[in-house]
Amino acid sequence: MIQLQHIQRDYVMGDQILHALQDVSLDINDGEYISIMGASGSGKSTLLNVIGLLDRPTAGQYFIDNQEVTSLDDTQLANIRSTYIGFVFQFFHLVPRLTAAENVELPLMLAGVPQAERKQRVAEVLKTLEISNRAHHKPQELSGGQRQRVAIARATIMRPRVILADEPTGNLDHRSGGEVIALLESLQQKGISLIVVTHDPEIGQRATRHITMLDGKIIKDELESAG
Amino acid sequence: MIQLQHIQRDYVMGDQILHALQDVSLDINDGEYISIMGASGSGKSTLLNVIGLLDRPTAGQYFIDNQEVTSLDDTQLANIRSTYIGFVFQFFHLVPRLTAAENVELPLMLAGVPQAERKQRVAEVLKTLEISNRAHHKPQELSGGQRQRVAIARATIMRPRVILADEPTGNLDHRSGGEVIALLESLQQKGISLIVVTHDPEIGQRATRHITMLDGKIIKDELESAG
Ligand SMILES: Nc1ncnc2c1ncn2[C@@H]1O[C@H](COP(=O)(O)OP(=O)(O)OP(=O)(O)O)[C@@H](O)[C@H]1O
Ligand SMILES: Nc1ncnc2c1ncn2[C@@H]1O[C@H](COP(=O)(O)OP(=O)(O)OP(=O)(O)O)[C@@H](O)[C@H]1O
Ligand SMILES: [Mg+2]
Ligand SMILES: [Mg+2]
Repeated sequence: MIQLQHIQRDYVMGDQILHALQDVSLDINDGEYISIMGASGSGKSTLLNVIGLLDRPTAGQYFIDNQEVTSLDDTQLANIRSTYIGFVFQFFHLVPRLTAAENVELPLMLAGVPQAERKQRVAEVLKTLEISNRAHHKPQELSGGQRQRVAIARATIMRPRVILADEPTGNLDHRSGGEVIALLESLQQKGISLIVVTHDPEIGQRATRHITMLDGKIIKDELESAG
Repeated sequence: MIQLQHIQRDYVMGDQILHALQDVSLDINDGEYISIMGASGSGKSTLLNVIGLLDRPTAGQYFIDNQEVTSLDDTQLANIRSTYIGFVFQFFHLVPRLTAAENVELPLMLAGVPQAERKQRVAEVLKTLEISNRAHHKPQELSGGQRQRVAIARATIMRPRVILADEPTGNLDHRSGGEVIALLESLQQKGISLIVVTHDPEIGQRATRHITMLDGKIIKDELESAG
């Protein structure tokens, strides 16, 4: 259970302040499937970074399972992140010196998963995302959409409690995008909370709860009517 | 007039060869409007990089206005690129230490355009793309779609003969994406050749000529029927 209360995130630039998030409040129950849409610059990535413990709010409170987290130090945040959250970044943030397979394997190694199991799980997700034949290539040797799929594989391989996906199909053709959404939804069906930022209405409307942002605020937060 | 003849682009990895472009032939007349679509990994960015003189083919010939260019050295290629080609990269390649306005201004400075004219032209294109209020921010202080628009502004400000746009709306909401396409099409209406790689069929079908790629080959190259 995630609770954001009156979250504010300001960026101070000289004598100007930009209110990237303004009074954002949001409860996310376990296993929910939420889409976040809104204009470029409206605060979607900023909100996802706050939820993902990658960015501290300027003001407001953030509870994960009733524990307030904004006052934790960086090491404590990193610990919660590593087990709780899987993040697909808008621009991937892959490790340049590691191959695709090594990038995907990294969270499992950090968690101490034995080698045989790591290899098998990596092979499995690369196959699902149709990039097995690129496994031993580094990010700069991959196409845009191949890098995006490596980022998705890495974020999902640990079975986190929450998956935050920032525009996960932006560099993919329609069919590959469909495979990605199918993978994310299959994980959500097993109880993982899924939050997808997207500019694609076709993807946005698949979620059961729709959030729209504008100028740092949530202007719409609706459950889809049943049926 | 651009002519690609039997272009091949291989990547050699140890004892494996990947044929990223296989026997690609293509004539592009001045002022054409072409879309290139195809699966992730099919060779679209590679083809655009070859057309844009950023990558040399492994084999084949490439004529620009009847001059064969594959045998030119890097300096000669850079000279042709700077006047002839505007490139919107799939991942932008903005200069991190420069602000948005400085990134856009850079080609004009390199071309020796006087300061007053540079400032006016930069202000104009930033206004068209609705990022005037982000002009003095560096790329890491911009959202994904804002960075994308800076890349588009930079590529178009020199009025090149050819604009190559690699997925120019991938990080943009529907409305901002429409503004980008409107800008690119207004330039094409003035005689600039426009080649857009896209995964968005709504954008792809706006071109007058549709190319589809698969596994490094052009499998379809059709002029839209009139009316
Ligand atoms: N430097 C490289 N070394 C080895 N292989 C490469 C390199 N760059 C690209 N490739 C491979 O060449 C193929 C074509 O890549 P390209 O980037 O042209 O695809 P694309 O059609 O633009 O895909 P996307 O829609 O995902 O952007 C891919 O399989 C890719 O992995
Ligand atoms: N480090 C920073 N410093 C200053 N301003 C920033 C910084 N990071 C983001 N911003 C600004 O905060 C606002 C929200 O950015 P954010 O990345 O959350 O937008 P977004 O909704 O994800 O947009 P897009 O759809 O283009 O990815 C933007 O106006 C952006 O320029
Ligand atoms: Mg974003
Ligand atoms: Mg590409």
